Amino acid sequence: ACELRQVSMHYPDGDETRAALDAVSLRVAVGEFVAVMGPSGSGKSTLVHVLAGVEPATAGEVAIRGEVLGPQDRRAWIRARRKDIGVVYQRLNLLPTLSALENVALPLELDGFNRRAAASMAAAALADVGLASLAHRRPDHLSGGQQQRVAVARALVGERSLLLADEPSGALDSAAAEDVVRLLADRARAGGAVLMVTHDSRMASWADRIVELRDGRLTGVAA
Amino acid sequence: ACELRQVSMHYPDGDETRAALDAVSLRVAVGEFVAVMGPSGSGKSTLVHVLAGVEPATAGEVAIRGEVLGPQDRRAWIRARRKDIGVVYQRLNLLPTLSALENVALPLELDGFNRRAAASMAAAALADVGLASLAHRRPDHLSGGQQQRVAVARALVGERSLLLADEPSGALDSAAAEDVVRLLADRARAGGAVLMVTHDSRMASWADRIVELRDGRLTGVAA
Ligand SMILES: Nc1ncnc2c1ncn2[C@@H]1O[C@H](COP(=O)(O)OP(=O)(O)OP(=O)(O)O)[C@@H](O)[C@H]1O
Ligand SMILES: Nc1ncnc2c1ncn2[C@@H]1O[C@H](COP(=O)(O)OP(=O)(O)OP(=O)(O)O)[C@@H](O)[C@H]1O
Ligand SMILES: [Mg+2]
Ligand SMILES: [Mg+2]
Repeated sequence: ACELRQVSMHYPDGDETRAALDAVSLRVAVGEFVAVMGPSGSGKSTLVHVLAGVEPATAGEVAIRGEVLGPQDRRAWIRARRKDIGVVYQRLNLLPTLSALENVALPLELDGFNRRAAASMAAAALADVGLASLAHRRPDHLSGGQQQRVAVARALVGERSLLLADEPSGALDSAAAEDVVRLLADRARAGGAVLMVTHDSRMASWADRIVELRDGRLTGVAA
Repeated sequence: ACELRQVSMHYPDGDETRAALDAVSLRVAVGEFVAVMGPSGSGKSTLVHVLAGVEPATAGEVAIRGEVLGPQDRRAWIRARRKDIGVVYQRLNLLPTLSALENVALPLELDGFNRRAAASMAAAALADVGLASLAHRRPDHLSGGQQQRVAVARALVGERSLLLADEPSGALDSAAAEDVVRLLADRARAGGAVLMVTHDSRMASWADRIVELRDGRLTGVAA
């Protein structure tokens, strides 16, 4: 599970500061599937980045599986991202020199799985998103939606306890989008904690609970 | 206007070739707004790239404003992209070292407008997509949907006769997406030829005509 307690995130903006997140409190419990919606620029990706520890909160607390991790806990964050957190980034962040299979297998290898086991788990994850036949392609030879599905497979592989998905279906047709949200819902039912940012109300309808961000402030049931 | 006549596009795939486009014929007339839909991987971005001359067709003819432009007509394609074609790329392709305003102004400066005129037109285009206050930000300090709107503004600026938009609303909430499709529809009514790739049937419903790509083949009314 994960929790934000009164988390704020301020960016410098010229000689002012601007709050991308403003005193946000949110909890995603084990087995729960939470959707986060809100206008463009409202702070959704910032919320995901703070939960993944790739951007430091400027106030408040972030807890992963009950452990509070601050901006200075670099090692703990690296370990958490390696073992406990799967992320689909809005910009995907696939490695261009690796094949789809190698991209998906990498987190497992970093987590200690041997190459054969990692490759076999990665192949299964790619099959789950309909990309089995494209395992050996590099990202720049894949369509936008195929790249997005590789990023989804990479987040799902290894059944991490926390799954953060930042708009995982933006480039997908409705059939492929439904496959993705079904996989996320299955993860929650199997005991994961899943947070999905989406603009698509049909995707959000699969969640147990929907919260909204607006100008960095969260509305909806916090826990 | 623009036209594809029996256009094919083959990629090498290991020791085979695969058709991303298969004998596609399509015409977008002056003043017409055409939507292109289809599953992930069906060839939609390839169609846009061939119409913009950034990928060469392997068979068939591409005509921009009545002039047939082949893969070897490099200068003619460069001139067409500078003067006649505005493109929203699926991957956006914004320049990271330039501000939003500079990114939007660049096509105008390349087209011969002086700096002041280009900046003023760019500012108006950013205002049209709700980003007037973010004109001086660089892309990496913008949200995903804000970046997408900068790319839309850049394609709209200068009222080019052909507008190609490859999934221009994938990262936008429904209100911002509606603003974008309204701007595209306005361009067509003002005499542009507009082709929009989308997965969103509500966006597609604004078009005069919807065609579908499936495994590289086009169905629907070709002209
Ligand atoms: N450089 C390449 N080499 C080999 N195959 C490619 C290359 N680029 C694209 N493809 C393949 O061509 C097909 C069409 O790709 P395209 O990007 O046009 O699809 P699309 O309809 O835009 O998909 P999406 O909706 O996911 O963006 C896909 O199956 C893709 O894997
Ligand atoms: N490095 C930065 N410096 C300054 N402002 C930033 C920076 N990164 C993001 N912002 C601003 O913070 C706000 C929130 O950004 P964020 O990316 O979280 O929005 P979002 O809700 O994910 O939007 P979208 O739906 O468009 O992806 C935006 O207004 C954005 O311009
Ligand atoms: Mg975002
Ligand atoms: Mg595409």
